[in-house]
Amino acid sequence: RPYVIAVANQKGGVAKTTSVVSLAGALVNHEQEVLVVDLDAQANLTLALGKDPGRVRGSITDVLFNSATLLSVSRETNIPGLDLVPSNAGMDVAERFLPVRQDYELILRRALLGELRQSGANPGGALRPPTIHYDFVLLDCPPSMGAVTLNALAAADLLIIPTQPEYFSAFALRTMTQTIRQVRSRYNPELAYRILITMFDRRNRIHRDVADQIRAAFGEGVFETVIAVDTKLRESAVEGLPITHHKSQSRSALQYDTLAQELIAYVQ
Amino acid sequence: RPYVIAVANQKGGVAKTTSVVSLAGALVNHEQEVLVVDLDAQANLTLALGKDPGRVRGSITDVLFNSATLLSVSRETNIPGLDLVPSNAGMDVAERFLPVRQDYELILRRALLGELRQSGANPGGALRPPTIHYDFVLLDCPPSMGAVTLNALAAADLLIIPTQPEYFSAFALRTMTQTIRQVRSRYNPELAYRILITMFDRRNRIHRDVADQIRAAFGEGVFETVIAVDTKLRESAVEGLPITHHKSQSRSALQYDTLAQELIAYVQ
Ligand SMILES: Nc1ncnc2c1ncn2[C@@H]1O[C@H](COP(=O)(O)OP(=O)(O)OP(=O)(O)O)[C@@H](O)[C@H]1O
Ligand SMILES: Nc1ncnc2c1ncn2[C@@H]1O[C@H](COP(=O)(O)OP(=O)(O)OP(=O)(O)O)[C@@H](O)[C@H]1O
Ligand SMILES: [Mg+2]
Ligand SMILES: [Mg+2]
Repeated sequence: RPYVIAVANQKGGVAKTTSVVSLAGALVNHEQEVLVVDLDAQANLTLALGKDPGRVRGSITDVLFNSATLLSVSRETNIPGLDLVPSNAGMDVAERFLPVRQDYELILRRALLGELRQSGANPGGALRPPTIHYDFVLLDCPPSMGAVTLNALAAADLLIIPTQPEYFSAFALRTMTQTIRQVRSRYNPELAYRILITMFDRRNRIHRDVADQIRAAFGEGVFETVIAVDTKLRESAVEGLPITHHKSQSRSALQYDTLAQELIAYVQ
Repeated sequence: RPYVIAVANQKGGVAKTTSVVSLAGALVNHEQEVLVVDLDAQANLTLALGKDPGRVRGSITDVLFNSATLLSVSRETNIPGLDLVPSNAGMDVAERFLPVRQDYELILRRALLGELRQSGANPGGALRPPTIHYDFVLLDCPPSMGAVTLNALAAADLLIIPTQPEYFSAFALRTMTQTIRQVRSRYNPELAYRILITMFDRRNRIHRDVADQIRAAFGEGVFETVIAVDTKLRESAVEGLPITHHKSQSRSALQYDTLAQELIAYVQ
């Protein structure tokens, strides 16, 4: 059954999208079948995989608003083993119109459970469409704690919280841990979380201090792997490729690969 | 009458909050009376001016939801001439509940026009409370294009769009210009805009290329002043002071000061 990971943080610009696309590339290199889902109206994940959000036909909007199946709007990317559910401007009104539906928080969870979880076994023996088997599903969230991110948290096995080692980002961890408690009590008791320190500049005293404070406060809740500042990540975004497939020997590609290994060990 | 500036960009982490607090500090140094308004549930502007969002009594939530006046929830900061309307966790539900009100897009504009604009003249001669006269009002927006940011755009004379010279940020300019067109046709025909290049690292080829592309595409619509990467800005956030009052001779303090001069010349 796919292991579902939400990548979220209310703080903007902490490398949520960069982490989804890079981690997905690294997981594929470890023979994992991966589906990434772009839940952000900005559609940066769609862009980071070389697609033009203005030209996609089916998207996550259809799943959230028109009961489309995830498989019907997913498509291949340039990377074998990596599929994408894109986003587009239709998501602009999601925060406003999603909450009017009954059990709106569970729409994504039901779409995931209904489709992908069953695709493994074939109980009835009936002729089923050739189902795709994913090992991991990664959800890229917008920088907010609204209805869309709530859907992702209700659907996830694990929440990864990318965090820049800076003051505003560290402060956002307070909100994130409160939200996790609420999601656990209402929708998803099994939700686990891990903090990922990103864009780390070891020459910067503030970065070293804040990273130490985060580890002191959260202990096991922080990945061992730290992602350093690496301008090659900016370049790979322009190329429409994960860093692992654009500059595979770069420092950040190797760091996201270490993260993938740490994650696979954690999941097993 | 106060000149109202919204600082907004759907892209997260582009120095919206840092620009509001730094520009406000620079304007105060030019004998301008300034009110800054925190419209973000993250409450980073409130934090950046040394206040704990968890302990504020009145906030922008009261203005948007309970018809409180801006002046009733504004307060002094450590900086003479700089007042703050803080934010708090109450703003978490704003995107969901604001749109149910009639003319929700104009709530902030009416609060600004109703109070601050009249505070100059005193037509009826009646005994009015000692009004405060602001030269500038700066609105710090969350990283989204929802109901809260719409309120700010409907109320503003000028929209400043902080932009990192990177791929995802540059892509966000497409959405921003579409939104400006909509706001002009429906709520605020006079809305002007200026792009501010932030966090610029001149050693980085991508930064130089993207900055050139933005200037080529937007010409006059881009401030001359560019804000470079400067770790002292991170330090001033921790201190709860604008960079102009924490490290007044730093490169970024001087750059935000140049920006303030460019802005004052533009307004006159
Ligand atoms: N380790 C890194 N080193 C250098 N640049 C990075 C790194 N990680 C991300 N970036 C760049 O920083 C910017 C912010 O990253 P990204 O857009 O992935 O963050 P985000 O959290 O998804 O933002 P948003 O809140 O807008 O969704 C991007 O321009 C990205 O290319
Ligand atoms: N010129 C700069 N040089 C170095 N660091 C900066 C600069 N400007 C801002 N920062 C830092 O970058 C981070 C992002 O800035 P900031 O939080 O102001 O952006 P924002 O657009 O308000 O983010 P959000 O979208 O979450 O509201 C902060 O940690 C801030 O201290
Ligand atoms: Mg993103
Ligand atoms: Mg901000």
